[in-house]
Amino acid sequence: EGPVFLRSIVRPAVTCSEDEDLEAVASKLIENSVNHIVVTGPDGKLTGIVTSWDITKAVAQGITDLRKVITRKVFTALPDETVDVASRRMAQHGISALPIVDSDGRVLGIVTSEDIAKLLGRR
Amino acid sequence: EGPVFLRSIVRPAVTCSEDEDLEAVASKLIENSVNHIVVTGPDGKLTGIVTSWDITKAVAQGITDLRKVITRKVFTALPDETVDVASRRMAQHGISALPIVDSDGRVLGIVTSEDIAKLLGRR
Ligand SMILES: C[S@@+](CC[C@H](N)C(=O)[O-])C[C@H]1O[C@@H](n2cnc3c(N)ncnc32)[C@H](O)[C@@H]1O
Ligand SMILES: C[S@@+](CC[C@H](N)C(=O)[O-])C[C@H]1O[C@@H](n2cnc3c(N)ncnc32)[C@H](O)[C@@H]1O
Repeated sequence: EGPVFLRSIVRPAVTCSEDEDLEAVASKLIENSVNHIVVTGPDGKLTGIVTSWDITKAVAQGITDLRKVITRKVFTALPDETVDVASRRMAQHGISALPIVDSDGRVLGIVTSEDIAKLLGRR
Repeated sequence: EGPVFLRSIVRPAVTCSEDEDLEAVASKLIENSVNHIVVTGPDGKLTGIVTSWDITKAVAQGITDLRKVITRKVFTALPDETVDVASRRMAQHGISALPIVDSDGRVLGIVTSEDIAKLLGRR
């Protein structure tokens, strides 16, 4: 078995724009049964990420404005990178997902620690 | 290398009781920088699990009572089980963590998909 490339396990990313309501973004996370939503601009380029952890922070701190919980500095990966590289990048920054982008910064999809953990369950 | 047993990667679980406020549980998740909190009874036994996804559901649905978002039927694992078994169990139920319990149902710790994904980053 050779290296596993991220393009073989990448899944579509749920996206939102930054002028949406916090409740609307929470509903999108629940409807899609995911923990991560990628924030994109009008051109489809990545501008941030919001996770269920950020929504939890909003509850803990009484924040009602989505823009106050969006993470702007986003760690990403390229489709031709491998899962061991992605796994080390996530562990290094204590995060549980990497948006997969092309060389122009356009969002192609997302890989989560759940997707990577599944690989260890393959016989 | 040989099988990896869960006891070698298990971490302490953040716990709460079910009569705590939703905001207090949200604060515990943020203070500990985790997504999962195990609900235990007065005897230290597992009675449920709450995650940042459940707090997000509360926001999406305007729920303010913690008891309405606690998941009662919890999938768990034993310390002598291996990571591939845990990984398959999580994938099968679409969940991202397994509380680790002893044969009496007492909580020993927790293993998350983030902990398992990290294994793929080890050289
Ligand atoms: C530091 S982690 C701590 C909790 C847990 N490890 C997790 O990842 O959910 C939570 C924060 O990571 C941020 N985050 C998630 N994925 C990210 C990424 N690819 N780049 C930058 N930040 C990210 C979220 O926006 C959130 O504020
Ligand atoms: C079905 S998952 C969907 C989102 C994503 N896969 C995740 O695990 O966060 C979210 C639900 O799983 C539940 N959950 C998490 N760990 C669990 C476990 N060990 N046993 C049962 N339910 C669990 C949470 O309480 C939450 O209601």
